[in-house]
Amino acid sequence: VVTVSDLKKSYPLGEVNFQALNGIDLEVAAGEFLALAGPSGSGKTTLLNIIGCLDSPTEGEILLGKEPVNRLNPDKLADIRKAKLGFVFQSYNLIPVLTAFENVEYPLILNKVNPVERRERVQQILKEVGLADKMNNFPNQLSGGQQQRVSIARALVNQPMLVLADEPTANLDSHTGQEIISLMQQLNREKGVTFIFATHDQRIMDHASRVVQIRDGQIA
Amino acid sequence: VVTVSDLKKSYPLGEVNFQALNGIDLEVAAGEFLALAGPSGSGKTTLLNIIGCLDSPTEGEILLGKEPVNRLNPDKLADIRKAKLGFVFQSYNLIPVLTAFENVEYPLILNKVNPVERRERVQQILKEVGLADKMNNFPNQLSGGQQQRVSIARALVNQPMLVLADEPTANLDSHTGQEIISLMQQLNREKGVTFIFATHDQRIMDHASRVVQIRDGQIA
Ligand SMILES: Nc1ncnc2c1ncn2[C@@H]1O[C@H](COP(=O)(O)OP(=O)(O)OP(=O)(O)O)[C@@H](O)[C@H]1O
Ligand SMILES: Nc1ncnc2c1ncn2[C@@H]1O[C@H](COP(=O)(O)OP(=O)(O)OP(=O)(O)O)[C@@H](O)[C@H]1O
Ligand SMILES: [Mg+2]
Ligand SMILES: [Mg+2]
Repeated sequence: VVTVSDLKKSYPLGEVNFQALNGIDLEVAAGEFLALAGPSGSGKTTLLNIIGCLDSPTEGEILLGKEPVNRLNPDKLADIRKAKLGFVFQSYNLIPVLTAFENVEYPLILNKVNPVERRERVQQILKEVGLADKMNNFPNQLSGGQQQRVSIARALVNQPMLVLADEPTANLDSHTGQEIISLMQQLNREKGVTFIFATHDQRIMDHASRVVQIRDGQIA
Repeated sequence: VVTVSDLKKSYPLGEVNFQALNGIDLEVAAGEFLALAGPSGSGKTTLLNIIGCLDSPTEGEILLGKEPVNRLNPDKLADIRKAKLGFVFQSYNLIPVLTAFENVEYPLILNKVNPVERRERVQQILKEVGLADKMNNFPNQLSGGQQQRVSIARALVNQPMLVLADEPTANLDSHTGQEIISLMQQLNREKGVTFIFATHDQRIMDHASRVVQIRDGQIA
């Protein structure tokens, strides 16, 4: 479902360029539960952002399904992201002026789901991540791990083809983290949702179909 | 060094109040390496923020050393925080327009350390957290775990009497996380710095002098 060929990403930094990704080749099949592991600063977030069409590579190609992403026009790209991708950001990226409920509902509004069904699905997923009693809280009225779970619920509510999850359990205690991993596994097994994680969490690696090690911008 | 008596904290939420801390009693002796553990949403950050004088309780008393904090005027409070406390925030809270170097240097400027000594101490602590080559990067040019380490370096550089660290290893791989814990242990043993952690990380709990469990705003 994702094919990455000789992917490179460099950032301009002062007068030089910093090479964050140095020729990555990766093929992810539909239905995989794949973990990208590697030290802090090794390039996990950079790679996830490019696969998720949130950033463009400096060189190399990405195919989502059969389509080369970098040759699609921005509107088509936005359509693919809206309909097919779910993204859990390392810093959650919740919209501050929307409640937990409204943040999770947002992808369903974009995909024109009717209001009755939207309400049911948002309540269901917030219950599954343990936040049934926090629906009307704004992000600044939630703990760090509660914000993270709202970000997870938002990524899963539309049952996308592919979920990219950047350190989704970093701020969760072991019991809550385990519940989130089980929820994602259930979606993977029952609905065939493909997951690509960036993670340091051994529990995700233990449940992964495959662990890909990345170090200094290259697959180790 | 910290005494908390019957501490309560409630937040106004809609027409009701949400009770985040429900009568906490805690005594922390000088030189402790103490871990506050508990589920996501249990009140760890709320308690750390009140001990760190960043927030005020609804009821109850806090003594820092022998001084009741809530009876001090804001200037005296700011003096105590500047000279005696180091804080690692769960969301890092780096100043976006300052480089990694400048963010870490800031507490030394507040404490009127001379420029030559400042430069030496900032370079030393950034080297110890593994970021010698990222000194001139701005926060948005750093990975999540790199930002977290700049926040740690900033809290430690002035060798405060008390460091409050909120999930300091959440975004770090096991090797880097271990190095950070060893660095903090060294400061604790050699310089007598007291540490209070909020954490889900079993490694910090394994090294703690004491693990205090918190659940639903109460010590379990
Ligand atoms: N401004 C606020 N208004 C209402 N409720 C709040 C507010 N801030 C925090 N809370 C609630 O207080 C409780 C404790 O929050 P706190 O951030 O202290 O938890 P925590 O133990 O640090 O959690 P985590 O491990 O997820 O970071 C949570 O249930 C949270 O929803
Ligand atoms: N805008 C930028 N300009 C310069 N360098 C950058 C920029 N963004 C990221 N980097 C660098 O690229 C490298 C990879 O960053 P990335 O965020 O992908 O790492 P990561 O594996 O997700 O790390 P972590 O586990 O700490 O989140 C890091 O060394 C970082 O400093
Ligand atoms: Mg990252
Ligand atoms: Mg917290």
